[in-house]
Amino acid sequence: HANVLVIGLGRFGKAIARELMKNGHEVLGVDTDEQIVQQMSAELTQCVKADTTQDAVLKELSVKDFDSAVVAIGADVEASILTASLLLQNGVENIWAKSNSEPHGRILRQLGVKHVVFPEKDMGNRVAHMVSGESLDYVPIDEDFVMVKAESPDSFNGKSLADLKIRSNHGVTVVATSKGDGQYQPAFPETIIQKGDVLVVAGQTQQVDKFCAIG
Amino acid sequence: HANVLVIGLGRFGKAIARELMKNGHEVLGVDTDEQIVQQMSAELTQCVKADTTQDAVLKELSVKDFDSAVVAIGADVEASILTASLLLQNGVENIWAKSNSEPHGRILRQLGVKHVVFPEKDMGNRVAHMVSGESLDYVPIDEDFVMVKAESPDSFNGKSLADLKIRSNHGVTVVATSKGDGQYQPAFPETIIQKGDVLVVAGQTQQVDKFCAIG
Ligand SMILES: Nc1ncnc2c1ncn2[C@@H]1O[C@H](COP(=O)(O)OP(=O)(O)OP(=O)(O)O)[C@@H](O)[C@H]1O
Ligand SMILES: Nc1ncnc2c1ncn2[C@@H]1O[C@H](COP(=O)(O)OP(=O)(O)OP(=O)(O)O)[C@@H](O)[C@H]1O
Repeated sequence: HANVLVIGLGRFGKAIARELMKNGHEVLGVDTDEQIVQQMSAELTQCVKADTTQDAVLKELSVKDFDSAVVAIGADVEASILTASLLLQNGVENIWAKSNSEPHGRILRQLGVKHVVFPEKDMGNRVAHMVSGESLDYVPIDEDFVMVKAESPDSFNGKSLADLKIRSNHGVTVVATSKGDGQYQPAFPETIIQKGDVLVVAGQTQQVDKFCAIG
Repeated sequence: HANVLVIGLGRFGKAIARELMKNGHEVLGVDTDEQIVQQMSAELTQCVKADTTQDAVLKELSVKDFDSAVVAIGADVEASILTASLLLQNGVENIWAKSNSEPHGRILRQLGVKHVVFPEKDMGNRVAHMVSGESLDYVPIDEDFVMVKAESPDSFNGKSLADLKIRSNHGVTVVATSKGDGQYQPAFPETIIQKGDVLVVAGQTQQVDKFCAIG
């Protein structure tokens, strides 16, 4: 199991720390806010109040001994950058840092942070496709490959996936289906599509967009 | 195309508004911060400075005429709840609201908001699986169905997906593969797996977790 240092316990940092604990990993949480530290003390392996922009603080926390570190400081961009810089100097290699903007993200990468994430931006892109009604969910896998949830077109009713030849006719893969109750089952060639079924479909972005636009 | 009202142009609201514009929809952005409104005016169909907790403001913006509305106000929970309540009273049905916490989300749902999202929490859960090294990416599709990116096990080298019988042996579906360059191709039975390939795999959570744990 992994031993992870999570600095900054805002909405994002808390979610990471809790999910790591749920999956059996060890987490040291750090925040400058006394109230947050008290709240999270009962949930994490350990939780301390400290300002991670001070080198002496990082040395005292023995940051080198962790498998990875997360810098989830948001609004205070200077604190985020100072903390990332000090972690790197103390020999922490596997760093994940939350970024507020393109320039912030660029600086973190230039420092040598391996993984820079834009949580609000990524979720904003995902939700935009749902708000516009294009699909029920939209998750880019890479620049040009995407997975979506979409209602099955009426022309599919009563037919099996094998009959519909979806891969050869539309160039996309049906990964799973659901009867609209939120429970997904893996898709098989003999799966019969009924009216109102929801399909999880993956493929190249252009082909998936065309598929979602069918009736 | 959709006509969407986006209230609150922080990191999340901006990302939604920009993605909607990119996909050819119309967006009216609203924020109380003059600087943000000026910055976004050039990018959105229209952008106005206004405080959406005032009913007269919403009537002036003719909110009823929009296909959907997004409430992306974060820190100010009272403003988020007041705005959602007024939108509902003005007859806006399709509302998406960002929530800061479980209690905030519960109040929004009790008011009648159809879609409540927790952007930082969802991304935090996703990133936690990457930080711990369990997988290269981890996207829950529902309570018990997940899609992950994982490095292919060494025992798969040189074999085709048909030979490996992954669905019958492991109960998961290989959706796409990549040579590690970030470009994903749809998976076919005759696809041959090489050392270092990355697989996009979907299936029930327990089976996918077991699959990721193979050598
Ligand atoms: N130097 C620091 N050392 C440790 N923690 C810090 C430091 N500076 C800020 N923090 C903490 O980081 C947390 C996240 O920062 P902040 O709330 O500014 O960002 P945010 O992007 O709004 O967060 P989120 O979106 O995750 O809620 C806060 O709880 C804050 O107390
Ligand atoms: N009553 C209001 N009407 C319109 N906009 C508002 C109102 N109250 C706050 N806002 C705006 O909402 C935006 C997002 O709010 P805030 O920055 O507090 O949340 P946040 O959760 O940190 O946002 P994000 O994570 O998306 O950056 C801000 O730009 C703010 O000016």
